[in-house]
Amino acid sequence: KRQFAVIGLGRFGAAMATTLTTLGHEVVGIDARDDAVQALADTIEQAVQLDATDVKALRAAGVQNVEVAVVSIGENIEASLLVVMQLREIGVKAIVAKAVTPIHGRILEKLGVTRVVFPEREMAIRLAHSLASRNVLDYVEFSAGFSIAEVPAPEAFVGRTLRQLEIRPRFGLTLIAVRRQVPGGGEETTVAPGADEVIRTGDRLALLGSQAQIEKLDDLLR
Amino acid sequence: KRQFAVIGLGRFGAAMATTLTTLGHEVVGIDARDDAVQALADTIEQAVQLDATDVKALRAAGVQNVEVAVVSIGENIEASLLVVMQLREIGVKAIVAKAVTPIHGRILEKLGVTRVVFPEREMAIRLAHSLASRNVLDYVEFSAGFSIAEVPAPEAFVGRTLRQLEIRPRFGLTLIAVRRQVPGGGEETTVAPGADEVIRTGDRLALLGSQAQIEKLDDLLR
Ligand SMILES: Nc1ncnc2c1ncn2[C@@H]1O[C@H](COP(=O)(O)OP(=O)(O)OP(=O)(O)O)[C@@H](O)[C@H]1O
Ligand SMILES: Nc1ncnc2c1ncn2[C@@H]1O[C@H](COP(=O)(O)OP(=O)(O)OP(=O)(O)O)[C@@H](O)[C@H]1O
Repeated sequence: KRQFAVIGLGRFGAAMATTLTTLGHEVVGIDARDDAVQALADTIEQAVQLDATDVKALRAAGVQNVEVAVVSIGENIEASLLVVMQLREIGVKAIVAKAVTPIHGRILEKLGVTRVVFPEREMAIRLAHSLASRNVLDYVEFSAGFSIAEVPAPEAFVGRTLRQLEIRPRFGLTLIAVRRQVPGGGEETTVAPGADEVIRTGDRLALLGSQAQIEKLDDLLR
Repeated sequence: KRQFAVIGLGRFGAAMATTLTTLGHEVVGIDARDDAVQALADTIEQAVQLDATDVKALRAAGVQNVEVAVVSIGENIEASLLVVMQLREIGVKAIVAKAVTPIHGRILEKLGVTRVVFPEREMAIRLAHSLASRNVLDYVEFSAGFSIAEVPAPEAFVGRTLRQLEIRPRFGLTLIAVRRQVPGGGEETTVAPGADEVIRTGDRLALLGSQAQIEKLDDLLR
């Protein structure tokens, strides 16, 4: 059980506060607007209305005792930066802050924020990739430089085993999961399928590799 | 090359328009605000100021010819719904729309939208998981029911090969990549490492499995 403060309960902040609570942690949610505070009063441990740029108010709410503070203020960049400075001065060790422009992100980093996130941009990248190609159903980039794309099984793969298809030697991609509809309406996912797995029509393949390798496969699937 | 319309050029819409353009597609960006249109005029194929609830204006901009339309309007839910209806009536086949509340999402689905996304919520889930545990560096949930968590290599793994560690039989998880710092400051990612790979101190392991399996490993790492 860890203790978190989430400051700014807009769409992103409210979702952070509720998800952390569902994962079993203690969350104090803070917002200057009473309606934003009331909306979460019954879901999270503590919801407090205060102006987070006011250091006395932060201390009164016990924010100096949390392990991690999440700052999710977008429209008012000045408030976002002031709040981060106040949190550092009262001694909060780990601060995660949302940025809404690249320069906002760079200033947050200079202030020593542990992690800067761009929620809208990161989701747009994920969605744009999955729309940009007829074949990609879902797409996620990892910080480590690899991506995962989920594609419909190409016709040429149907009826053959993974051993026969030699996906890694031929495309450099690793098949990490196969998703298929099962009779009666459900869906079944086979994680890390074995070499004897046979690909069927309608299968969805989750493939892991570099961005360039995924684009090459995409060209082949066209 | 596909043709897209992105309606609503706030943070999410603007990031969608620019990412689709970078991936090589033709994008017409639409917004009622002139400053939002001007901000993208030099980046995307076409940026047009109009009220997207006005069907004559949509036709004049040629929106009926696009393959996919993305509607990214949040504050004004009525406009989001009206725009989706107009797009369907002028015959746009695939519509992707951002929702900002669950009920907004349900109405969009009733209107026959191809895909509903909640950018803030989906990013909050990803971030909350990676913050909720000291051991998880990054975390992504896939629609297929599996997740990927990146964790620091546990002390007990260091100096041993994957064959010796038997990660899959013991934890049910599949190690899909190892990331490590290399001398001289860079970073190297080994995707789908072989059984003889030796884990070193400071390695970061990307593990694939169900949410329950990842949480079990997390308990072991504590
Ligand atoms: N000084 C402050 N102290 C406390 N809360 C604040 C302060 N300034 C702004 N907020 C709150 O932060 C919340 C989010 O701020 P804002 O609307 O700027 O961000 P946003 O990026 O548009 O949010 P969303 O997550 O909805 O996209 C609002 O509810 C606002 O009341
Ligand atoms: N009828 C309309 N026609 C065209 N553009 C519109 C219309 N209604 C709203 N917009 C534009 O959509 C954009 C995004 O809208 P809004 O601010 O409601 O969403 P948001 O969810 O807060 O955006 P963000 O992506 O920044 O989080 C704004 O730039 C706004 O001008």
